Amino acid sequence: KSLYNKNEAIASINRRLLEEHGIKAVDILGSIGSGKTTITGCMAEILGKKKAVAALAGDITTTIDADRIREKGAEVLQINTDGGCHLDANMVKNALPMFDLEQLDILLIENVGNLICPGGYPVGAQQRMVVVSTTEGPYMIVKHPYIFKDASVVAINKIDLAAAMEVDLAQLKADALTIKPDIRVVFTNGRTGEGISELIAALGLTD
Amino acid sequence: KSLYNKNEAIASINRRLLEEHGIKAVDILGSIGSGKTTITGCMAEILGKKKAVAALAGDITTTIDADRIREKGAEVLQINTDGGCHLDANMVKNALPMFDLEQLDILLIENVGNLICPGGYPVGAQQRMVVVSTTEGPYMIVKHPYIFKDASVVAINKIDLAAAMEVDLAQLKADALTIKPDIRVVFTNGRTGEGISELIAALGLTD
Ligand SMILES: Nc1nc2c(ncn2[C@@H]2O[C@H](COP(=O)(O)OP(=O)(O)OP(=O)(O)O)[C@@H](O)[C@H]2O)c(=O)[nH]1
Ligand SMILES: Nc1nc2c(ncn2[C@@H]2O[C@H](COP(=O)(O)OP(=O)(O)OP(=O)(O)O)[C@@H](O)[C@H]2O)c(=O)[nH]1
Ligand SMILES: [Mg+2]
Ligand SMILES: [Mg+2]
Repeated sequence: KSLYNKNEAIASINRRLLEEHGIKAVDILGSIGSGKTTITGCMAEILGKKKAVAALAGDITTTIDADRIREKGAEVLQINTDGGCHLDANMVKNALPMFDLEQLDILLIENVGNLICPGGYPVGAQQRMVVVSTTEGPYMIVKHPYIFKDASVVAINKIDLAAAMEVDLAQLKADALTIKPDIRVVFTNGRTGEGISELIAALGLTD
Repeated sequence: KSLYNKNEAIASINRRLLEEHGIKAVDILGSIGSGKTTITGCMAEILGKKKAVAALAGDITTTIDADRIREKGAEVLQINTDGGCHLDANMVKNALPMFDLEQLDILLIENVGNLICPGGYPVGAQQRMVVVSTTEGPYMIVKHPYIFKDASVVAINKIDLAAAMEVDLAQLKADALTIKPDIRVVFTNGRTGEGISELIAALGLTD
């Protein structure tokens, strides 16, 4: 409980710092391999045409995700937790000074692949997005209600495999709206880019 | 650290109790929707023909998984963590007396969907199996080395979707063997049952 409060305090500091510099930040959550990095890269590429976009990639180990997002043109910093199951506000606080906050418009924060733990640790982003994948089956949303309660957007990704998985997209959308009636639901294919512009709009990043 | 030691102590009690009753127990780990429940159900159905099989299903909420495994003929208990990201030894300790340990031969324990947190919390099973899915992409094994270090078997599931995902099965197997050279790798299709008999053998459950 006190760890949580301490994290909240640092998250508030981060939030204020980002707001003072007019930087829009999104905390991107989702289970392993749901498509966070692919989607972050797609968004960075599109937004990067007109804005200064940077990203933080959180993983237990390796720089695979940071490298992949960097290929899409954004400035990226990799944070390795070495075992920790979520990013926390302190890790993000230490990373922020690495960027030119004067120039920065948008910060995309890819959290560690985990649909549970990051829920309890806000990092100071103004909003959170959850990326789920049709390949996880039909139950992942109803089984993990808490993570959606703090999210403004959910991307239902890998729609190209919904048929093969026998997953009902309309039902998944309904599941999300049941948990959080005002959540914005966007269907995406991270590989083709389908739905990514709609996702950017849902996140209020278009301006 | 002290939480971990306390858990270890209870895990040892569970381990001894299971061994005294000649019960083989497997802790089944894997990310959300990787196929744990499907595979547990398949194994329960096959093993149930000749042995007394029971299962524990761990989830944040709902009894969906316990219900699905029960349909396959095993006696099942659902454990809800209400937010906790892993089963712990104490939860399992409280569940064990619910079963007729005199009669029981095999206990399959499906852990909460999470490729990180359960790693640090043994529950007292003699062995651990990790279920990964080709739909998670090519990097999930190299990015999560710690969870494999304590596992004796890894099931690489949803092989039917490897081609669509452009995932190299041989590379995934090599990734696992690099982390743990003596781990047994089995390719499975939870839906068709392909590889399940081989998995049962790899787990030493055939007798
Ligand atoms: N078929 C299909 N594959 C996709 C889609 N989006 C992403 N992928 C693939 O899914 C795999 C995992 O995608 P990532 O973007 O790495 O997923 P992630 O959520 O960042 O994974 P972690 O950070 O490791 O938890 C990769 O092989 C991607 O190419 C999609 O819409 N359809
Ligand atoms: N295509 C395909 N689908 C599979 C396979 N195995 C399981 N599934 C499907 O994948 C989805 C998720 O499977 P589950 O067994 O519920 O996965 P899980 O690991 O128990 O998920 P959680 O307990 O919720 O973390 C379901 O729709 C299954 O029918 C497989 O080999 N191929
Ligand atoms: Mg990623
Ligand atoms: Mg399950």
